[in-house]
Amino acid sequence: ENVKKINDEVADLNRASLNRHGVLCVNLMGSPGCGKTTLLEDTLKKLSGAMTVGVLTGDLATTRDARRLAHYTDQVAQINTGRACHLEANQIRKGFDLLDLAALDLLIIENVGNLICPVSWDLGQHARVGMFSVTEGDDKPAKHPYIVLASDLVLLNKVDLLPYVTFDSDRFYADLRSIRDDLEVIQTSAISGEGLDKWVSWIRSLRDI
Amino acid sequence: ENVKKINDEVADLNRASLNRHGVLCVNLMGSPGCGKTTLLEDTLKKLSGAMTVGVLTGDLATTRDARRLAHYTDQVAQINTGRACHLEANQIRKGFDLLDLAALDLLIIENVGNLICPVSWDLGQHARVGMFSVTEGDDKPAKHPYIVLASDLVLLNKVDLLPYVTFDSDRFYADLRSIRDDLEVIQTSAISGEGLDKWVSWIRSLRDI
Ligand SMILES: Nc1nc2c(ncn2[C@@H]2O[C@H](COP(=O)(O)OP(=O)(O)OP(=O)(O)O)[C@@H](O)[C@H]2O)c(=O)[nH]1
Ligand SMILES: Nc1nc2c(ncn2[C@@H]2O[C@H](COP(=O)(O)OP(=O)(O)OP(=O)(O)O)[C@@H](O)[C@H]2O)c(=O)[nH]1
Ligand SMILES: [Mg+2]
Ligand SMILES: [Mg+2]
Repeated sequence: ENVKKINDEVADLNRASLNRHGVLCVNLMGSPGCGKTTLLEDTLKKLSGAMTVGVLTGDLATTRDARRLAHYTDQVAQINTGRACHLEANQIRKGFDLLDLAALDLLIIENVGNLICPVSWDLGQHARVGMFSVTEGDDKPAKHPYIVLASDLVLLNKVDLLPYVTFDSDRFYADLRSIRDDLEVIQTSAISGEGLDKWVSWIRSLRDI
Repeated sequence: ENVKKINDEVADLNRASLNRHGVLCVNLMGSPGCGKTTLLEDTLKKLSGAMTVGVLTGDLATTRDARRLAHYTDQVAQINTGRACHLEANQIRKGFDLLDLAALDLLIIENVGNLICPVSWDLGQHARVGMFSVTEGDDKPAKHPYIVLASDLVLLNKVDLLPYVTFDSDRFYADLRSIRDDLEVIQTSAISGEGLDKWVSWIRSLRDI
């Protein structure tokens, strides 16, 4: 697929630009409404003063996520994909022009809300994070093995809602482990703050690599 | 796009087969874990004795949804798409061979959990239903105008969880109405049964057309 090949070449260029400027880049993927933007709001607040963080956020339409995140960083830009279910490397490359890479320590890309399409598009990131939420049900890893295989970390969000939903944690973890026995999982609540310190530590340890 | 053109031709053949056998076909779309299968479990129970209902359910992997639904109908088959984020008409056509169309009154297709990709693939259905859930947040219609534009009905599921989540109903409806002022919305809870009667009435009225 020629389009993929070109994408991957641009992704490599992106990675080179990020490396040149010493910017760690994380590609955050997850279902629509699993809590990506809310967690990023918390993350930006937590890292304020410690790291200079930028965000590129992708959606088919609207600038709502960028406007939410703009309260916490001025290095944020919205990418609208039109009809496309995933961000692509060329969009990220153009997004770099809207940011000051030289000033950044960390760039987080919030991908389009989708468990499938973003997995196969390299954006030039250093790490991929797959987010699930307890409200989606415990069978999502089993049904979406490719995002599990591609992820360097899994976040299980909205754990504050566990008392109110049927979510079989054992099953979730068993299914996940049968696909990737080595994959780290951090339980988070973007509302209560649970897991936020662990998530931020993971980012900081990645930066030290 | 030649693949799309062929798909649409097969979709028309599917529709013709369904019409020949007097089967109403609904294409149910929504995010991963928004509650499609749970609502279908309720729907099959509700319609038991009144209508003969079949289901074709699509996922990248697993037969979990088909196995769940098999408790309520023996006319159910799982389609695994591999890596594809949407069902296609040829898969539905092959699915017909696994069912007895002549015996069916209603065929529901549970599409792959995804708010974007399924929208542009005609499967041969008579109606498209777009499902959102309150746990995804109130901004999903605004962010996903194409599923709103394509839907004949929208279901807003998991309303039993409204006391526990931040969901601005006014905003959800305002955004929806600005895209489609004519679109019917039924609030449902696949857990409490709220809205189930309305949903089943909608199906039955479609059948009478
Ligand atoms: N209870 C609870 N609600 C959460 C949590 N995280 C996010 N939410 C809610 O979930 C809804 C969606 O949150 P977002 O952060 O916008 O989700 P998203 O993944 O960025 O959504 P998209 O970018 O549209 O795919 C909002 O109503 C949030 O308040 C959480 O940890 N717990
Ligand atoms: N509280 C509540 N939970 C629900 C409701 N409907 C579904 N759920 C729960 O949501 C989770 C996912 O439900 P499913 O019916 O499997 O969702 P789905 O849309 O079929 O998921 P995929 O087919 O994987 O995309 C399960 O834990 C259900 O119990 C509802 O109305 N209220
Ligand atoms: Mg978001
Ligand atoms: Mg399902």
